[in-house]
Parts: sequence; structure tokens; C-alpha cells
Amino acid sequence: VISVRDISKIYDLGSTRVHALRHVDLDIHRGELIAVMGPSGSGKSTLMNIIGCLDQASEGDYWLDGVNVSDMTEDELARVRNRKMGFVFQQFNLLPRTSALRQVQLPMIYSGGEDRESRAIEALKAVGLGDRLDHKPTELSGGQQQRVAVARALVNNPTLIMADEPTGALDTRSGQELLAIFQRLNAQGKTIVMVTHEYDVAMHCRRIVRFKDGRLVADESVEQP
Amino acid sequence: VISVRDISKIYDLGSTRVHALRHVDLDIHRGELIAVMGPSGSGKSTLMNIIGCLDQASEGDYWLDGVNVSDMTEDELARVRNRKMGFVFQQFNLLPRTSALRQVQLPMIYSGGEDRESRAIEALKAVGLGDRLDHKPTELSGGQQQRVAVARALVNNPTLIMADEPTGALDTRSGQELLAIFQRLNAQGKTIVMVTHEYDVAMHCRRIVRFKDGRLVADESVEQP
Ligand SMILES: Nc1ncnc2c1ncn2[C@@H]1O[C@H](COP(=O)(O)OP(=O)(O)OP(=O)(O)O)[C@@H](O)[C@H]1O
Ligand SMILES: Nc1ncnc2c1ncn2[C@@H]1O[C@H](COP(=O)(O)OP(=O)(O)OP(=O)(O)O)[C@@H](O)[C@H]1O
Ligand SMILES: [Mg+2]
Ligand SMILES: [Mg+2]
Repeated sequence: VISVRDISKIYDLGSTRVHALRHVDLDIHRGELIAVMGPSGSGKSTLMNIIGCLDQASEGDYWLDGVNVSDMTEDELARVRNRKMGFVFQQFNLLPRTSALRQVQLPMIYSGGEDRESRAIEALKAVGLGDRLDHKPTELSGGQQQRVAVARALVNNPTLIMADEPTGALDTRSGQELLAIFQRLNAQGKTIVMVTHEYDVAMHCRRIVRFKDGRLVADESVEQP
Repeated sequence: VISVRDISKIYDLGSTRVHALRHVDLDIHRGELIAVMGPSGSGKSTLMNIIGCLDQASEGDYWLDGVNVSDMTEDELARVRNRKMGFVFQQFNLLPRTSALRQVQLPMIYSGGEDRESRAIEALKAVGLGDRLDHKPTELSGGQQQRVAVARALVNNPTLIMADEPTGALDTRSGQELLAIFQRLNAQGKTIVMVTHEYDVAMHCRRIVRFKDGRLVADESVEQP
């Protein structure tokens, strides 16, 4: 479903050039559950942003469901992002003055439907925030904000879920509960790509790809016990 | 050095009241290395903000070095925060348009000194960001932003370091390097209080306090092997 060929990303800051990604090749098939690991600054979020159609590569090609993304119009890209994908950002990217309930309803603005509010409530209950619906980000703990970001990414039933360190701000138990949600969605056929630096989380995925200095350096299946 | 007695924090949102902290008693002595753990939303950041003089309790008393903090003037509080304490925020709280080098120099504005820039460079090199000095937050990875926040907290040589999940965004190895920095500072006599949900990090501290639903429920020494 995702095919990345020779993708490079270079940031030009005038005095220096940062090669955030170097010649990355990667194929992701429908229904996979993949962990993306690697040191801080190795290019994981950069790749997630390119795959999530939030950023463009400097070089190389990216095919999503057989269509070359650089051939898509702005509208097509926006529709793909909104309908096919759910994205959990590493820093949550919540609107600062918006309640949890409204944050989670945002992706449904275009898909519409009468039951937006009840679907948003369901999504927030599923991540344990049923009693925080009207709290704004400053009225939520770090882990609670992360869970709002997850609920928002899942509410439109996307087929492709991109999660950039979705358990980073959570204690072990809340992290395991979130992982169980992702595993259940994967069992329903959703494709899940998760950046994580936690070994337990990676062990619950079926494939691990590793980055180092902008390059993909390892790609291995997880042994099932 | 820190004495917290019967501290409670209640948020009144009109329709609901959230008891973020309930009757917390805690003593922290000079030179301790303490891990603060507990589920998401259990009150850890709230307590850190009160101890860090960034917020006030609704009830109870807090003595810092023998002085009751509620008797301090705004100026005295500001001076304490700036000189005695280094605070690493759970969400880093970096200025969005400011380079790493300037972010780290901010705490030194009042303490002044000719060597501000070289001290900031040293602090950034110590966390592995010597080659990212002029990058702004949007030009840094999540883990790099976290490390800028740590460098900023340490640059003024504070005697009390409060770190709210300082390794949350870091891969295992960068996290271990950061922990080694904290251990070295503690060996020099600095008092360190660290919120973490990572067991390895907690095991490297000498005391673990645990929160649940706003209450302190456990306080134990870490067995030295
Ligand atoms: N806009 C930018 N301008 C310049 N350099 C950038 C920019 N964005 C990212 N970088 C650099 O690109 C590299 C890769 O960043 P990326 O965010 O992908 O890392 P990461 O693997 O997600 O790290 P982390 O685990 O810390 O989140 C980093 O070294 C970073 O400094
Ligand atoms: N301004 C506020 N108004 C209302 N409730 C708040 C406010 N700030 C925090 N809370 C609530 O207080 C509780 C404690 O929050 P706190 O940030 O201390 O948790 P935490 O232990 O740091 O959690 P995490 O591990 O997720 O960061 C949470 O349930 C949160 O929803
Ligand atoms: Mg990242
Ligand atoms: Mg917190």
C-alpha cells in the first residue's frame, strides 16, 4: 500500500545542509503492523511526515495505493490525508483553546454525518478520557493530551494509521492499553506504522525497521513466541 | 531542602472539580535523587509545578530551604526559580522562533556574565547538540528539542533540578546518556527530582515516590545491587 523509493530529504539552512533522510527504500503492505525505531534525530518523524503526505521528499518517489503522490493535486492530497489516514503527531499538535471533544470532531468536519459528537465521545472513552471531554489542552496532563491526539487520529476509521511515538508520554499501563487498541485495529485489517523507542511496544509489532543517520539500516520480522 | 505538608490542588471548572492533588506530604533532602512515578493524570506534573514555584497549591504549605514559599514576594520567587532551580518541562516549553543557542542562554540573562555564549555551547555539546546550535524548534527532532530543554535547565548550575519526564522523547541510548548526566550532577551534590514512567530510569535513582489519583501512595528506597 506504501512504496517509497530512493527517498531523500535535505534541509538547506544556508550555512549547513542537513541530510535528514538518505536514499530510503521501503514497502509497506496492507494490514502490516510495523515499528520504526532509531536514535533521536535519525529521520523517523521526517519519513512519517512524507508518508503521511504532510511533507515532500527532496528526491525519490512515493506511491500510495499505486498512485505516485507527486502527481496528486492539493485537493487529492487533502482528501487522502483526511479519509485514508489517521496521524498521531509526536508533539500531539492539539489546538490550544479547543476542548478534547471538539479536537476529536475536527477530522469529521468534511466527512460530516449526524453522529459526529457521539463518535467523538466513543473515541475519547476508548482512550479513558470520558470524564475529560470539555478540558482544553492546558487542563490536561501530558499523557491525557497524547490520548486526545490518538482519539482524533482514529475517529474517522482510517485504513492507514501513522503514529509518531504514541505512548511516549504514557505510564506503562496506559501505554499497554493504547497498544491493545492498535492491535485490535490491526486485527480488523488496518495498516499501522508506529515510531517508538520502547522495546516492548516494538515486540508487539510484526516487523521492525530501524533508522540511523537518515538511512534505513535494518528491516526484520518479529519472532512470534 | 523541600518540605511539602498536606498539599492539595483543586481545579474548579464550574461544572466539575478536579482534585489533582490530595493531602500530599513529602520531604526531599539535599543531594537526593528521586524518581516520581504514577499513572497518566495522577498529579505528578501538578506537584512538580508547585515545588518548582510555577504554580500554587490550593491548600497546604510548602517550605523551600526553610522558608515558607507563600511568604515570598513575586521577586523572591522569580529569583529562586532562576538561580536555585533548573526545570525541564514535560512539553519542553521552548520559544518557537528561537535558536537552540539562544534558548539555552535565556536563564543567564539576569545572572549575566561575559561567558554566556560559551557556557550555552558547552551545555548543548554535553547533550549531543553541538551541531544544532542555530536550529529553531521546528528544525529539530522531538528528542533534540527535549535535549535543548535539558541544556537550558542545567546551564545556570542550579542546586535543585526538577525534570518532568526528561527522557520521554528519547531512544534508549540517548536516554541513558542523559541519565548519566543527571547522575554525575547528583554525585556533585545537586538535588534531582525526576518524573518518569520508565522503570530503568527509576532504578537508577535512590528513592521512588508513587502517585495515584492525586495521592502519594508509596515512598521507597531503591535497593542497591
Ligand atoms: N526544518 C528542519 N531544518 C533543518 N533540520 C531539520 C529540520 N527538521 C528536522 N531536521 C533535522 O533532521 C534530522 C531528523 O529529524 P527527525 O525529526 O526526523 O528525527 P527523529 O528520528 O524523529 O528524532 P526523535 O526520535 O528525536 O524524534 C534531525 O537531525 C533534525 O535536526
Ligand atoms: N488547569 C486544569 N484544569 C482542570 N484540570 C486539570 C488542569 N490541569 C491538570 N488537570 C487535571 O489534573 C490531573 C493531574 O494532572 P497532571 O498533569 O499533574 O498529571 P500527570 O501525573 O503529570 O500525568 P501525565 O503522566 O499524563 O503527564 C489530570 O487528571 C488533569 O486532567
Ligand atoms: Mg521524531
Ligand atoms: Mg505530567
